[in-house]
Amino acid sequence: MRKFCIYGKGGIGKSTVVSNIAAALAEDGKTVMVMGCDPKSDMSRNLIGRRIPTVLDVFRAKGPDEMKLEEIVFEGFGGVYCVESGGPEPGVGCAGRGVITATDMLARLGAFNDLEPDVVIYDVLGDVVCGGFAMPLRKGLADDVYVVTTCDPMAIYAANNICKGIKRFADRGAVFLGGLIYNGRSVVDEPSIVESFAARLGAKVMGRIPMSELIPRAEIRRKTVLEYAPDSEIADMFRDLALTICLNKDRIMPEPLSDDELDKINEEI
Amino acid sequence: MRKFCIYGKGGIGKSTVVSNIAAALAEDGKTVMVMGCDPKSDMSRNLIGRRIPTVLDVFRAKGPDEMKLEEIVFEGFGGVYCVESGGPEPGVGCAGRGVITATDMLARLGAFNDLEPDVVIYDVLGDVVCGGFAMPLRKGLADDVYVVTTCDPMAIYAANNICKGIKRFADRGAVFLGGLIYNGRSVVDEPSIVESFAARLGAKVMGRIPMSELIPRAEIRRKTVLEYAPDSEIADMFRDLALTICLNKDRIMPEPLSDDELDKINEEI
Ligand SMILES: Nc1ncnc2c1ncn2[C@@H]1O[C@H](COP(=O)(O)OP(=O)(O)O)[C@@H](O)[C@H]1O
Ligand SMILES: Nc1ncnc2c1ncn2[C@@H]1O[C@H](COP(=O)(O)OP(=O)(O)O)[C@@H](O)[C@H]1O
Ligand code: SF4
Ligand SMILES: [Mg+2]
Ligand SMILES: [Mg+2]
Repeated sequence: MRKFCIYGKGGIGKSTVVSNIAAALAEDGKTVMVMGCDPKSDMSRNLIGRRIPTVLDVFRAKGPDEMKLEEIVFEGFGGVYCVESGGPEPGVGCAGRGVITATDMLARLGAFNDLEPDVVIYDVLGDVVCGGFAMPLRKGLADDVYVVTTCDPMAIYAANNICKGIKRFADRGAVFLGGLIYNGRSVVDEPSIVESFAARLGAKVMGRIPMSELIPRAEIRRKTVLEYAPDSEIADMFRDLALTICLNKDRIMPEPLSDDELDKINEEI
Repeated sequence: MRKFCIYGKGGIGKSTVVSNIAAALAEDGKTVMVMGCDPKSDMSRNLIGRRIPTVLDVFRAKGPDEMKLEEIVFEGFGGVYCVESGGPEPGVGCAGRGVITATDMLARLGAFNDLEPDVVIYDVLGDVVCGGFAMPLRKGLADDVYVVTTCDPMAIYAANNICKGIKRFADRGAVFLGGLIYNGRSVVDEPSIVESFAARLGAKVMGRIPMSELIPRAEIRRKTVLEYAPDSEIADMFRDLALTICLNKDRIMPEPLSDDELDKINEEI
């Protein structure tokens, strides 16, 4: 079972990447499970066509002993299994609490034994690396992490923090860094900045998804690009990225940059 | 003593707004204190010309009993007093922990009695509304909150979450919503979207800062626009915004939008 996490700053394109590579892998015959670990809980919208109840929603309504797998796992495009952790109401406890509850419930309900996924993808909020959001790293829930970024200093700062989080847990249940994913979510397109950042971390760039109108256009229709425009170049890029990630065996313990090194990268922009 | 918070999604322009309106108020003869409550800890860079030690840095080095006010409060442009809370290493405890430590230390060291600021501005991370980042709301540390946003759905989602946080604590130490600040940090410029969002919340838009090259240009030189280009239109806009906020007495308990209402706003885009 291949398990990996997609981390990155809010709005950087994690859910876009996760839902599209899940669709690509499903199209390729794999049994895929995607786990939304962002309180925004909208990762599965493009795979299922609507919002699904989150684990926290069901947990609040029924409590842990009455919950069934079919109430929290939903099948979408290509048979991809989707779970949304959900989040507490803002201001009520740790925003990452849903991630902890969801991973616990899936374990209790024997989800992996039942559904036997070939691939499990975690879509995790990366603006802060703490509480429930650090759990996939802390508890070694996956083999490796891929960080979505743009060349924007804010995205790079967040990516660097995620690498600090990865390094923090290096000696227990270590989840390694597989690489960076350069997504077209910024006005400026400077691949050299992302390459230079990757090189300093000791990592590689797995692939690049350019800015594309197909992405929001598919999203408005609540579809992935794989479903909405299967013959497009963008769909092919997601297929390539899916394969590259699945086959990747190069994983490293990243060397996070200092504040000064980050400032230097920003001055290159 | 006028106290307010500036909240918003990471990278939306909080520190830009806070440092510039602080500079404007200082230019106008006020004694201003700014408190960085974002682990990024770079809000005071444009006021002081370099990064300053954070409260958590000094706390880790010396412990609470050895700390002096002059080790954590630094004077910058126009005599503005700057404090940076700092954050723990990613993965080590709550990212908001610095905010709690910093506000405690300033209280212990009698900062407000010593320095007697006319205005105190809190610059607070708003990607998640929990832990230390919810503390200014939970503990009523200020009179009101202003949320920086663009018309980008991600920024609006975060702004809405902050409003949920404000509403959460409505019945204890309530900090009200003063209004939204529309900052030019998005490719798209659609003021009607921000106006429509404000209207549904029951709030008003305090002002608008357009996208401007002066801002990053001043920042590269580690200055506010007020210092770098005091005669520019942008400097005047910050002066107006500073005054508008300081004089504002309209504060409301916001009516946060549901997921469906947020989706509708996004479909308008
Ligand atoms: N390469 C791209 N080109 C154009 N729009 C994109 C691209 N990637 C993402 N988007 C858009 O950006 C927004 C945020 O993406 P999303 O995947 O939801 O981010 P995250 O899950 O990291 O918060 C979505 O509206 C999505 O349609
Ligand atoms: N109106 C604007 N026009 C152009 N650049 C801006 C504007 N506002 C902010 N920026 C730039 O955007 C970046 C993020 O702003 P910042 O204030 O640091 O965000 P935050 O404190 O919310 O994380 C900075 O590099 C800043 O120079
Ligand atoms: S640990 Fe992180 S996510 Fe949890 S309360 Fe603190 S800031 Fe929020
Ligand atoms: Mg997402
Ligand atoms: Mg800031």
